[in-house]
Amino acid sequence: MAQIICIANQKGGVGKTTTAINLSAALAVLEQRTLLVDCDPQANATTGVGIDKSAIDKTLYHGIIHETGAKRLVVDSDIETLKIIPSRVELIGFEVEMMSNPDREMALKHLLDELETSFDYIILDCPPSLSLLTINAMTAAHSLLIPVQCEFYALEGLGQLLRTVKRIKQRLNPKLKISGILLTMLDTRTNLSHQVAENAEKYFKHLLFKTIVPRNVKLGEAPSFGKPILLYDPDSLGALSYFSLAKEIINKYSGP
Amino acid sequence: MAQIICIANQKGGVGKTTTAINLSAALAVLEQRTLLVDCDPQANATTGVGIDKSAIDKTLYHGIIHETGAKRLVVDSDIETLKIIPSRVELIGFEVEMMSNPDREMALKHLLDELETSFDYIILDCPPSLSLLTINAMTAAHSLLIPVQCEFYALEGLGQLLRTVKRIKQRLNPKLKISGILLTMLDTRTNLSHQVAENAEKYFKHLLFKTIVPRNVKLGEAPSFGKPILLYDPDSLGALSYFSLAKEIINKYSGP
Ligand SMILES: Nc1ncnc2c1ncn2[C@@H]1O[C@H](COP(=O)(O)OP(=O)(O)OP(=O)(O)O)[C@@H](O)[C@H]1O
Ligand SMILES: Nc1ncnc2c1ncn2[C@@H]1O[C@H](COP(=O)(O)OP(=O)(O)OP(=O)(O)O)[C@@H](O)[C@H]1O
Ligand SMILES: [Mg+2]
Ligand SMILES: [Mg+2]
Repeated sequence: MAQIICIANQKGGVGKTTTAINLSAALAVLEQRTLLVDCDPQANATTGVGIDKSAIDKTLYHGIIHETGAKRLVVDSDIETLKIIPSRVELIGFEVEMMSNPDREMALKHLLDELETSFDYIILDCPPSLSLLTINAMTAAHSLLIPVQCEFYALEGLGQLLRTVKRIKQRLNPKLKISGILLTMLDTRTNLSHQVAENAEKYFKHLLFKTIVPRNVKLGEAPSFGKPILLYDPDSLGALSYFSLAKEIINKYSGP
Repeated sequence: MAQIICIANQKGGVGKTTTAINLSAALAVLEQRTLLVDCDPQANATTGVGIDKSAIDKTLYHGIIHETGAKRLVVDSDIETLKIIPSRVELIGFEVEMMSNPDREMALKHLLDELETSFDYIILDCPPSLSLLTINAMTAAHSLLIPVQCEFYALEGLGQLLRTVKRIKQRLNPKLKISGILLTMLDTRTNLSHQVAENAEKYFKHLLFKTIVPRNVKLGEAPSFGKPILLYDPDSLGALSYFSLAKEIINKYSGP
């Protein structure tokens, strides 16, 4: 059975998409059958792995409104063991269309049920809000990975996020656990970055991954070539840190 | 009559709050009576100007659900001519509570009507989504300022944002104009930043402000001291660029 990991944080620009793409690619390279699902209408994860949005027929939207079966949504990537369910702007319509549907929080979970036996990991990239799409992802997931940027505002929203997780655990998904907090964009040159990392260690020590992702321009360049960092610049600090994160995840979930 | 400027972009982490706080402060220092309204439940703008969220009685939420008059929401800042309407997490409830209210897109506009004669500029900080809160801000505003980070994904969502603006102009706010696109976090050391800036100049030349905000750690540090950059480090590149943006805005709106 696949381990489904949701990547969420309502604070914007903290590295959700960068983590979703590069963790998925690293898991795939470590021979885990991995599916990356883009749950954001901005579709940055879809573009970041090189998929041309105008050239695809069906996207996540068509699956979660039950127009298309899950298997037909899955497309290939540059890595054999990495598959993608792409997104596009029409996904924005989901929130309004499902508003009166009693099952609206379970739509994504029902779609992924069909795929759970075909993958070892399913990674969900979320938009920067606690909207119906993010709630669907948290309801479908077994665990939640929270990227936190090493900047001042980063810790401010964590309380609200953890309260939302608690509510989802109580009402929609009792088995949802927190996989961990990933510190991202640590700029080793600035005091600010180190101060935020120290604060995170003080308040959330037991939740922090050992891996910290440094600020590394290669991570920003890779999506402009439509490639995960492991294919764009395998020796970069960015690639090595997502590799080490993937190993931490495998030890946590596939471990003996 | 106040010029109401909405700062919006559904892409996360592009510098909306940093621009809202520092543009407001610069306008105030240039003797424009300025009101900063925090329309984001994350309330980063409220924290960034040093307001203790737990110590205030009423926030924007209480105003837009008609519980409190606008004047009672306005609080002082460290700058005489800069006032704030703070936000807090309860603002999240607005979307669901107003869902069936026919006037739901106009709630903020009606609230600000009471204040328009007391200010020269009203600046609205938005969350990273095209949700009801952002639509309220675009409906109340005379113009829209779009911060665009000098990173690859930044230009991807602009098309969707401009389509939303067009729809709002047609249905809710015919006088809404685009004040301009502000390039933010330009890292002069990386090719990526310069490439994105060149692309923005190619596609959106007529909309770009002359001012470009460089990546400058002082802008990231200032909110941790609860101060706009002009009070935290007035000689920094960050302070100078927001000063020059304020002058561009004043020339555009208060000009001869
Ligand atoms: N460690 C890093 N070093 C340098 N740049 C990074 C790093 N991680 C992410 N970036 C860049 O920072 C920007 C924000 O990251 P990303 O888009 O992954 O965040 P996000 O949380 O998915 O944003 P959103 O809230 O809009 O979904 C992107 O342009 C990305 O390329
Ligand atoms: N020019 C800059 N140089 C360095 N850091 C910056 C700059 N502008 C913003 N920042 C920092 O980058 C982070 C993102 O900026 P900010 O929070 O203003 O973006 P936002 O668009 O308001 O995010 P959100 O989408 O979550 O509302 C913040 O930690 C901020 O301090
Ligand atoms: Mg993203
Ligand atoms: Mg903000």
